[in-house]
Amino acid sequence: MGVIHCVANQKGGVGKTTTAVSLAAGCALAGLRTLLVDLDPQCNATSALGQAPAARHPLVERTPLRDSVLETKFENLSLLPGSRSFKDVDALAHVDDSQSRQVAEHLMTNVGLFDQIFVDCPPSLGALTQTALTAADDVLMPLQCEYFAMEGLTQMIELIREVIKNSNNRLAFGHIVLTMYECSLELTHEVEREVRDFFGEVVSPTVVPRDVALAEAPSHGETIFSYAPRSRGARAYLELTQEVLGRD
Amino acid sequence: MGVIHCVANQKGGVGKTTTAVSLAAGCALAGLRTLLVDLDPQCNATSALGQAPAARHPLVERTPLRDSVLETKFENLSLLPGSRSFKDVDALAHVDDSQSRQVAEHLMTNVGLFDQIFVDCPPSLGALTQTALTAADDVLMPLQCEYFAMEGLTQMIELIREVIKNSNNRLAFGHIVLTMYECSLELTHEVEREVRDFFGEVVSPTVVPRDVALAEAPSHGETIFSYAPRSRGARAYLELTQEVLGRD
Ligand SMILES: Nc1ncnc2c1ncn2[C@@H]1O[C@H](COP(=O)(O)OP(=O)(O)OP(=O)(O)O)[C@@H](O)[C@H]1O
Ligand SMILES: Nc1ncnc2c1ncn2[C@@H]1O[C@H](COP(=O)(O)OP(=O)(O)OP(=O)(O)O)[C@@H](O)[C@H]1O
Ligand SMILES: [Mg+2]
Ligand SMILES: [Mg+2]
Repeated sequence: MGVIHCVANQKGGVGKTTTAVSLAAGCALAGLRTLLVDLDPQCNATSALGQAPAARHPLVERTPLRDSVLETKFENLSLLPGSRSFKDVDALAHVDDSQSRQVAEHLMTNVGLFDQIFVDCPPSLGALTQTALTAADDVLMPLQCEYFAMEGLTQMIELIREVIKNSNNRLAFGHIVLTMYECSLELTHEVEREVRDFFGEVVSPTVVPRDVALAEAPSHGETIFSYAPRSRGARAYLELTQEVLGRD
Repeated sequence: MGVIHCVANQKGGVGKTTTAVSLAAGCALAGLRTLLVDLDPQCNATSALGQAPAARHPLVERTPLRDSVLETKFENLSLLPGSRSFKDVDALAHVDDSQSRQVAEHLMTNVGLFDQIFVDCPPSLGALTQTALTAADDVLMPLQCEYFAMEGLTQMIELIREVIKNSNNRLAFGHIVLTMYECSLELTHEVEREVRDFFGEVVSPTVVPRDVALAEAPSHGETIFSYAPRSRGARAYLELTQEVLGRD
């Protein structure tokens, strides 16, 4: 039975999709059967792996997820595509607690074939993210070293505590991962100091530098490892993959 | 009766809040009575102007909005604060069409005192953004020159067309504004070419460069004009303010 990692943060544009795709690709390279689940109506994780969004979201269809999982051109890496269909997004976004647990169970039971599962979430704390948290074993929070990024974190932590209390007591705090890190900016160091003082061990020692290769890779349908294997972005995500696997 | 501008894009982290705050500040500097409405549960626009989120979201309270509007330290610039209260966010996010129109009317009737109104939206196409579109005269779409940013734009355009057809036929297309523009990156130029080819005149001639001063200003509770008036970010947003005012 695989480990389910939820990659979430309500702040937009902090590197959730880039982190989910890169870690999933890193695990696949390590020879582990890996699944990437796209829960974001933008379907960025789906297109990053060169696939098209599904007409209906597999989690709404109630057919065995196995039938909706797509193989990608990367060995050991499979994808449960997202859907842009507003009907489905709305349905998933308006589930109540008991339905959210049903969807989470649907996710957990059907994906027994994988060693590692990464769920990419939309930039919100609504039902889609809550469903992912309900199904997950740990949660990874990408965080940009900028002022606004700090603001929403406390709300996120509150929600995680609530999910642990009410619907998923095995959910563990994964790591806060500092992304788009620019050593030349004073702001980056200020925010890093504040985050490490406040959250301590929870903040991963590995930081992901700002590296344009990470922004270019998805436009070629490549992962950072197939697009620019010797880039700083690839090295950072390889390190992070080892850290995430080491924790299991 | 003031002009209501909705600043929206479902893609996260593209500069919606930075654009809404900077344009509102630009209009206030030009001597216009300006209101910034924070519809994002993250309340970034509220804290960028040095204020605290409201316990209950003013749009849910049904009291005259005039009573909830806060003065800021910036002359001519007022704020309708956001709220982090999940109950209110949930209530606003689950309104149906007719309620969304009621909230929009509540916004439109109560804000007669202002010349210019900017509404900062969350990174989603849900009810909060739809309510803002229903109340607005035009919509401004900040767009990062990156691959993922292009993806969600067609969905956004579809929603705008739907709002124009069903609930607000005076809504006009404002501009697509290219943000965090980095002339040194090939990716920036590639995306710009594609966007201008596809959207033509709708794309503003003014681009906002990546400028760390824009990320630093909110941590001091300042606008870009009070924090770094001679910065490239300030010049770009001054130009954009004149463009938005020129259009009315
Ligand atoms: N370390 C990095 N260096 C440079 N660019 C990056 C990095 N990480 C992500 N990006 C780029 O920044 C943008 C935002 O990243 P991404 O889309 O992964 O964030 P997100 O949190 O998933 O956004 P959303 O909130 O919209 O889901 C993308 O264009 C991506 O390619
Ligand atoms: N032109 C710019 N140059 C440098 N940094 C910028 C620029 N515009 C915005 N930023 C910074 O980038 C981050 C994202 O911007 P912002 O929060 O305004 O985007 P947003 O679209 O409102 O995000 P969300 O989707 O979470 O609401 C912020 O930390 C902001 O300070
Ligand atoms: Mg994403
Ligand atoms: Mg914002």
